[in-house]
Amino acid sequence: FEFTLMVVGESGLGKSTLVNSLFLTEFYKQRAILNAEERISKTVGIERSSQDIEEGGVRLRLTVVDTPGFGDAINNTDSFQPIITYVQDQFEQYFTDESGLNRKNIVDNRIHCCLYFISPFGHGLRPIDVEFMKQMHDKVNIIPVIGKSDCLTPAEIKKLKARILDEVDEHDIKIYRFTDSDSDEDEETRRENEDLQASIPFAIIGSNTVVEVGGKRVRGRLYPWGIAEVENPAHCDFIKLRNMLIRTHMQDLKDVTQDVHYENFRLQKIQK
Amino acid sequence: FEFTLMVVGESGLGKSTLVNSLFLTEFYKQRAILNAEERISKTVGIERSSQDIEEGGVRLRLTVVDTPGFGDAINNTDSFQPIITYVQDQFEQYFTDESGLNRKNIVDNRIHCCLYFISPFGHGLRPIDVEFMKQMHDKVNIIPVIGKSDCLTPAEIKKLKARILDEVDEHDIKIYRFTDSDSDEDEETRRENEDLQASIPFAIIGSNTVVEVGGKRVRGRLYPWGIAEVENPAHCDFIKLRNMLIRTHMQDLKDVTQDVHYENFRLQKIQK
Ligand SMILES: Nc1nc2c(ncn2[C@@H]2O[C@H](COP(=O)(O)OP(=O)(O)O)[C@@H](O)[C@H]2O)c(=O)[nH]1
Ligand SMILES: Nc1nc2c(ncn2[C@@H]2O[C@H](COP(=O)(O)OP(=O)(O)O)[C@@H](O)[C@H]2O)c(=O)[nH]1
Repeated sequence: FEFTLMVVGESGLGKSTLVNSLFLTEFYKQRAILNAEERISKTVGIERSSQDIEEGGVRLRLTVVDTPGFGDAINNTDSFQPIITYVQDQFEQYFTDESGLNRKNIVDNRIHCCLYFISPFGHGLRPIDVEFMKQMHDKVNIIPVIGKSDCLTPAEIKKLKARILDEVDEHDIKIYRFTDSDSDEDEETRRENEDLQASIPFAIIGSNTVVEVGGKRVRGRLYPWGIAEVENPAHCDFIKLRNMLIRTHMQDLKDVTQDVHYENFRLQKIQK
Repeated sequence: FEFTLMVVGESGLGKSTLVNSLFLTEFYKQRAILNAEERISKTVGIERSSQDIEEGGVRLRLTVVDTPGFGDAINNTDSFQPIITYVQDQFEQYFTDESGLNRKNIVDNRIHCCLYFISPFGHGLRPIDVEFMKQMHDKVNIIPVIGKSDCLTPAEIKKLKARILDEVDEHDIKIYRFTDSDSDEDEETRRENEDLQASIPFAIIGSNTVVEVGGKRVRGRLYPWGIAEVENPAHCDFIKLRNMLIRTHMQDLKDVTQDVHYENFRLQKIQK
């Protein structure tokens, strides 16, 4: 079973910590932190790294595509093209492979899900957020998340989520949907999906450190005023994101990639 | 007594909340939050607002200069010029006025202090931070602060401060100094100044809301895991910043502006 996750957002929004937290693994063992000078001169990079992991008894080859440099420069106009090109190159490759002789062993490197990190400091979406999602929503499943949500009080999270959703509508941005009006799912699944849909964008806390809370060891962030717990649903939506990505919606993310985004690409290609 | 404070940093770093917290006043009563579309098209603005306040029995005409739009666009190359121009225009005006007939009633609109907000999400200084400070350190007293420091654990604050100071040295950036090696200050003042110097950049939490902690009403941020208190020195450097700005260093900030930055400008002007 293969799955490719792309993670996009400016540096420092907690992306690599989140990926490590999601899969309880060190996807990013050694990261050179670029200093400001290095970041001025670099353009956006695309970095893939794959690991075999086991989730709920299922062996999974998980690939994470990172986009270092996105949004970090003084002028970020060129932030988008390398990412768009990369996503389309995977479609090109798949198209070539599936028209070829050896279709049985086709490798699927297409991006099945793009977690787009929104800063918790914004008053809503920033220009770069709008621009990225408008350019990418017809090419990949976008799931927006609010990174480092432990910077926000519950009231602020509620307000920010509402504002982001308004702006997504205003700009006709199509993000991945959990609910399907014509679906034949059972009552419980439908309620779970509505709950997921109502939680978008997910407010996420990530942590690689374990702290002790009430005699239990949990992943969290230790502040002088208390401990923000990653897996406490009263603190953030981490558990919801993790469950939907790994347990309930992984297959649907792949199906939508195949039936909608790739199909879109394929039709445009054969029409030319 | 007049004092002009400029506040610079990208939107959402808590600047207006800090200004309101510092002077226990509503400098920013009604702020239109620009949506992403409006922010794409706007260039950096310069907004002045003045209030008469009383601090420690002294009446003070405090002017705050805000720089909305700084760092918010996709391309921020033009973020600096409007601010540099504004600072220099105040020097021009003062130069003209002090060479004029009516020197007694000269109005001093020069920027006496620039609080530069650094994001707590950076791994250090970002390209825009370096660029701004390199362009401005010879024109205005820069005091760097880390905004929204309640997003950082004590260990992270320590690490970030050290990294920022290293980068400031690396880039030969001259920020405002609290300690003066040839000063004739008394022992207690010298120790206070060394403590201030050692706390740079100040890690700041700001809040306009009052919460109850142990029976006391304090300004803070109420999280599910605890209350981050603005005026608790164990939580952030707000009290240090406030004391040095209002009680101990306001006069020195004005003196350095007159004797160093303005003098610099004046010499360059008469040499042309
Ligand atoms: N406040 C807060 N800090 C976090 C969170 N997740 C990670 N961090 C810290 O933020 C810093 C940068 O995180 P990192 O995952 O490297 O960010 P990236 O640049 O987006 O990949 C590290 O010091 C983390 O400990 C979070 O959820 N909340
Ligand atoms: N986490 C955190 N949030 C803050 C802090 N100060 C202000 N905020 C919140 O951040 C949002 C934006 O603050 P504001 O002062 O308007 O930011 P500005 O755009 O830099 O002027 C508001 O919802 C504030 O309540 C702080 O110290 N920490």
